[in-house]
Amino acid sequence: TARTLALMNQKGGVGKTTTAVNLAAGLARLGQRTLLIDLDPQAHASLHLGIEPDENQPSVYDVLMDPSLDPSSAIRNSGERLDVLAAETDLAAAESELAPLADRTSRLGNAIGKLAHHYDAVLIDCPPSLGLLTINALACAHQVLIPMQAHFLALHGVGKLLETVKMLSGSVNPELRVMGIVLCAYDAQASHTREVVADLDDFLSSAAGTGEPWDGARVLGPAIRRNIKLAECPSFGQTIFEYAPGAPGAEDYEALARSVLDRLASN
Amino acid sequence: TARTLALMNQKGGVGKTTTAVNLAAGLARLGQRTLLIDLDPQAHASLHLGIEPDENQPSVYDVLMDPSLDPSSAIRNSGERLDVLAAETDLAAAESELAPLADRTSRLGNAIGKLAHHYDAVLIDCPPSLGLLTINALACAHQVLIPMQAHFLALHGVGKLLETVKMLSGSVNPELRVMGIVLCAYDAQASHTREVVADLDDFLSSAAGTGEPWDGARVLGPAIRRNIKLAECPSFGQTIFEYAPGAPGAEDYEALARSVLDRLASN
Ligand SMILES: Nc1ncnc2c1ncn2[C@@H]1O[C@H](COP(=O)(O)OP(=O)(O)OP(=O)(O)O)[C@@H](O)[C@H]1O
Ligand SMILES: Nc1ncnc2c1ncn2[C@@H]1O[C@H](COP(=O)(O)OP(=O)(O)OP(=O)(O)O)[C@@H](O)[C@H]1O
Ligand SMILES: [Mg+2]
Ligand SMILES: [Mg+2]
Repeated sequence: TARTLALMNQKGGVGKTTTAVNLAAGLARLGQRTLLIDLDPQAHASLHLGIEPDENQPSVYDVLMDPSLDPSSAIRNSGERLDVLAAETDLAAAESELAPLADRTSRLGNAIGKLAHHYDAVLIDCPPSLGLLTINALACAHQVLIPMQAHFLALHGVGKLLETVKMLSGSVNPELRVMGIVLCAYDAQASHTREVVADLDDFLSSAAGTGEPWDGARVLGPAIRRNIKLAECPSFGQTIFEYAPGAPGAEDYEALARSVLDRLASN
Repeated sequence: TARTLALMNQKGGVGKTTTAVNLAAGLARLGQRTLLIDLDPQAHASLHLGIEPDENQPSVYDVLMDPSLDPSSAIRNSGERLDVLAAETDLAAAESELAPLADRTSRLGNAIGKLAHHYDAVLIDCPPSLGLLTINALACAHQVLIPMQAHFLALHGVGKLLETVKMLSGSVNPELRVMGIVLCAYDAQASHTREVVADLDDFLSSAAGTGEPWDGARVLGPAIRRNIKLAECPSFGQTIFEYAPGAPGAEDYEALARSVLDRLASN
């Protein structure tokens, strides 16, 4: 049955959506029946794939707020072996509406449970926060992938992120593991890049054998190089593979998809 | 007395801190006695200027939570004519602690009121949210500057941002105006850049004469080109002018400081 992967980082603008969309497309191209769930009220993953809001079709907000709704009614096809559970801006109301409910952290997991047999991989694009939507993703994911940029200041948010993962793995989701870090918009020329990556490698290797949820996590290869084509394709509603299949961005996300596929069934 | 400028955008990673720091430094170099207020619990502006957390000195959190505290006790000098009201990560508690208080939106303004006579310009680096900290900034600012990137998806957040500005100008801060938009990490080569900028220009010019808070706002020149030096200098605790004074980033922020100075006293 499907392995669920949460793409999360509370820091904004680091590459979660670009990675969720192009990694999902990359996995689909490798033969994986893939579902991409847009869990961000900004609805950028849905926009990125050219999905228009549609009042005649439920979206992820409706699925979360009405557990009796068949979640497959909210699924849209976006290409061969790639489906999307799309978001609309009404999702902005979800966190405050879910907050008083007893099953507020398990609504997403329950919906995925009804869909999982159709897919090999489920990817969740999280919003830039550690609120209830991201908690729903962490409560049901098998693994977490952390997109980030190799900048000096990026290191400062990682501790808090991992605390949240640890809290969830210590309570509602004991199986939760961090698969690794994806370096996005990577610039080998920047003076601090090598030091930041070395810091991340040191931190992760020192976790080996500790039993922490990031024990065994890696900085995944390859890093995704900064490539203008990746910033351009959302405005055409396309993945990098449709827009510029020969570009470095396509090469890197294809290789990342292989790395991820190797690790997807590890827990 | 000092003009107060809020650097705000609820979207993460768009260039607020890079702009707040280097614009403040640019204004200081033009002779303006400048105060930079770090209003983000991530404390990136403070880190950017090499300011270490110091348990022997109050920070912006203490100033907000204790109105009887003299705010100048929390000021640190960061260079000629550049002072900083630094943040520490304890600021993360401020929003929930301020929430029940009657004067929760005026605490920052009251503190600035006690300091304003020392300065010509006060710049506020806002967190990536429209929560109570950003509201405090909008409640007391004379003008708002919106850093953003000329990407297709960036247009989608602007509406919500302007709604919030309008709500504040319609209630607690009738003088509030949007000075304009600063284009950060600008890449003239990207296919969508020109269209995004044209969209922004159209939107702002159609506001002329409507009396909206962004009536008269412009996309400010120059755009700040993507320049690796701007991403490197935080790891050395320096502004671009200290780190790489000959770099395009220094050139662009110096020119932006002139544009901003021209408009600073317009309301
Ligand atoms: N490798 C890359 N090369 C060039 N541009 C990139 C790359 N990765 C991401 N970007 C651009 O950076 C911006 C932010 O990326 P993205 O939207 O994926 O981040 P995010 O973490 O999902 O943001 P948010 O926190 O708002 O959800 C986008 O304009 C995107 O096109
Ligand atoms: N013109 C530029 N050229 C190159 N890199 C830039 C430029 N402007 C900003 N950056 C880099 O982009 C990243 C995000 O910028 P910054 O921290 O200023 O954004 P922010 O809006 O303050 O983010 P947050 O929402 O987290 O507060 C940083 O690593 C910064 O160094
Ligand atoms: Mg996103
Ligand atoms: Mg910032």
